[in-house]
Amino acid sequence: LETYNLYEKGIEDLIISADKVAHVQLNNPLEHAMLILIKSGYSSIPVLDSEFKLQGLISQPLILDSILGIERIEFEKLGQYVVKDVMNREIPFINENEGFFKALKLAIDNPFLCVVDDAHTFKGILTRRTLLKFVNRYLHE
Amino acid sequence: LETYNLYEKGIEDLIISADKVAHVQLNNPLEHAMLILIKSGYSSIPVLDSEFKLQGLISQPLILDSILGIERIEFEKLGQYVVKDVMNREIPFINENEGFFKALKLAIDNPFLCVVDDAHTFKGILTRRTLLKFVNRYLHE
Ligand SMILES: Nc1ncnc2c1ncn2[C@@H]1O[C@@H]2COP(=O)(O)O[C@H]3[C@@H](O)[C@H](n4cnc5c(N)ncnc54)O[C@@H]3COP(=O)(O)O[C@H]2[C@H]1O
Ligand SMILES: Nc1ncnc2c1ncn2[C@@H]1O[C@@H]2COP(=O)(O)O[C@H]3[C@@H](O)[C@H](n4cnc5c(N)ncnc54)O[C@@H]3COP(=O)(O)O[C@H]2[C@H]1O
Repeated sequence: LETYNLYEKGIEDLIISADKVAHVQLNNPLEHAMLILIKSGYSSIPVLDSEFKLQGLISQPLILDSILGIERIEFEKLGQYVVKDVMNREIPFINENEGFFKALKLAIDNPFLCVVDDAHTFKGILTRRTLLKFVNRYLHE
Repeated sequence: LETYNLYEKGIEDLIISADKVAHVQLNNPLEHAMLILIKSGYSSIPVLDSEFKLQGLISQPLILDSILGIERIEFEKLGQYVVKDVMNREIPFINENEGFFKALKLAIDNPFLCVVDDAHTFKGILTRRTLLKFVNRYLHE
C-alpha cells in the first residue's frame, strides 16, 4: 500500500506506450487512415511524422467532412488526399515529466492526451479510462 | 467546505438533466438521427420511446455501417430505415439512486452513463467529464 502524495505523483505508470497506440503518418492517403480507424475501432488517433514526432490527430468525422461533396460523399477523394491535408493540428498533449494533477485537469476536457518528451517525440497516450481506473483504486485505499 | 464520505455520496448533482441531452426517438428515420448527431456534435446519443423510456444508443459509425453497400455508402437508405433498426440495445445505464462509486466504476469502461428511475424513464446522463471535474475538485480539498 503506497502512501500517496498525489501532488508528487508523476504520470509514467499511467501512460499507454507508443507501440500500443494506433496511429498514422502525415503522408498516408485518407483511404489508409480510414482503414486504420475502422480496424482499430478508435474514434480519434495521433498523426506522427517519419521521426515519430507528434503532428496532429485524425478521426472519421474529420475525413468524412473533407470528402463531403454537394450531392454525395466523394469516396474517390480518399485516394487523392493525405492525412496532413485534413488532420486537426490542435493536439491535447502533455510532457512526460508532468504531474498527475496536470493530467487530471487536461482530461476534464479531452478524452485522451498525447504524451511527448522535450523534443516533442511521441511517447504514448494517457486516457480518461486509465485515469478513472487509478482514481477509483486510490479512493478505495 | 463539505466533509465528504464518498461512500455515502449520491449521483444527483453529477447528472446532466434530460432536457440538456441530445437524443432521438425509436421511429425517427436514420436521416433525422444523422442530422441530430452532426448538429449536436456528439458521437453517441440516447434513443428514447414516446414515453421517454430509454431504449438504446445511436452513433454515426452505427448508421454508416448499416448503409454500407458493396460499392458505396447507400445514402438513399437513410430515408428507408429507422433508428430502432440499427441502434445498440446494450446501454450503459445507472439508477438515479445509485452511489458515486458505482458511477465511477462504470465510467472506467463507458464514456457516459444513462440515468434512469425505477420505471426505466430517462432522467439524464452522467459523463466522464463531470466525474473527472468532481474528482479534481475533491482531491484538491
Ligand atoms: N478496442 C477497445 N477496447 C476496449 N475499450 C474500448 C475500445 N475502443 C474504445 N473503448 C472504450 O471506448 C472509449 C472511447 O473510445 P474512443 O475510440 O472514442 O476514444 C479513444 C481513442 O480516441 C483514444 N485511444 C485509446 N486507446 C487508444 C489506442 N490504443 N490507440 C489509439 N487511440 C487510442 O483515446 C480515447 C479514449 O480512450 P478511453 O480508453 O479513455 O475510452 C474508450 C474505452 O473506454
Ligand atoms: N459540444 C461540446 N462542448 C464541449 N465539449 C464537448 C462537446 N462535444 C464533445 N465534447 C468533449 O468531447 C468529449 C467526447 O464527446 P463525445 O461526443 O465523443 O461523447 C459524449 C457523448 O456521446 C455523450 N454526451 C455528452 N454530453 C451530451 C449531451 N448533452 N447530449 C447527448 N450526449 C452527450 O457523452 C460522451 C462523453 O461526454 P464528455 O463530456 O465526458 O466528453 C466530451 C467532451 O469532453
